[in-house]
Amino acid sequence: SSMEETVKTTVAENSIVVYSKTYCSYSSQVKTVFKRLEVEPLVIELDELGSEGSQLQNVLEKLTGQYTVPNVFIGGKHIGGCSDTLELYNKGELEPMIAKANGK
Amino acid sequence: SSMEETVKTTVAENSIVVYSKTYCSYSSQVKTVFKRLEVEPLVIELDELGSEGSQLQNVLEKLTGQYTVPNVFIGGKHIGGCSDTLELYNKGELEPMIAKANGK
Ligand SMILES: N[C@@H](CCC(=O)N[C@@H](CS)C(=O)NCC(=O)O)C(=O)O
Ligand SMILES: N[C@@H](CCC(=O)N[C@@H](CS)C(=O)NCC(=O)O)C(=O)O
Ligand code: FES
Repeated sequence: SSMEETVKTTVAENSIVVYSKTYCSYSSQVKTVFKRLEVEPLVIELDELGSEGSQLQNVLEKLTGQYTVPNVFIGGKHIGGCSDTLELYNKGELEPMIAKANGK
Repeated sequence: SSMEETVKTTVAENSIVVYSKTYCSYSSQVKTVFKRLEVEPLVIELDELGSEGSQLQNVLEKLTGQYTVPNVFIGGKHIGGCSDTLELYNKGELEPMIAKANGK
């Protein structure tokens, strides 16, 4: 579908992508992690996109197996949600991943 | 208002009350804490109550200053949200509070 293509293009063209909801504390936690690392993800707030937001959420589930937010991609690779991102951060593995995605 | 009275009665008559949303991980964390303590809060899932849910959320803000979920009461006293509850739990202060509310 064209929305699947949109998501694939988005995550291919942006080193860090976070599908998020503005009112969600787990989404906020992930955004805070990237802020601490002084990098700026492309953040897509699904709750601000009306019906397109729920369509995107369904497409993400189809593409990644993950329906929940936050849904995180680095260098085009599906990372997971809040727990996955925090785990990588705490293990010191997130930063190298970001650097690689940025071609450094 | 009658909804304010409903909330006041609810938190007065139930030793632990959690105003929650079913899809919210912060709400789940709080429910997990009480499960670990082998106590059963009265859980009110605001997202399952349609427009009454948002009215309750507004009333809670008026009564407690807190609009967000989870919104936790023990022994009729407003405890706060997820962070507040976890802090009390980690300090070992939550259990005594619950015991007291249960008249033990
Ligand atoms: N363990 C997952 C939990 C993700 C989760 O349950 N997310 C909730 C919001 S906190 C969700 O997407 N619920 C369904 C929805 O909001 O549509 C993580 O760490 O990201
Ligand atoms: N620091 C607060 C955060 C509470 C919070 O931001 N809750 C969000 C959901 S995770 C909320 O209620 N957002 C508005 C809404 O869902 O109506 C806590 O620990 O409980
Ligand atoms: S909606 Fe509460 S943590 Fe995501």
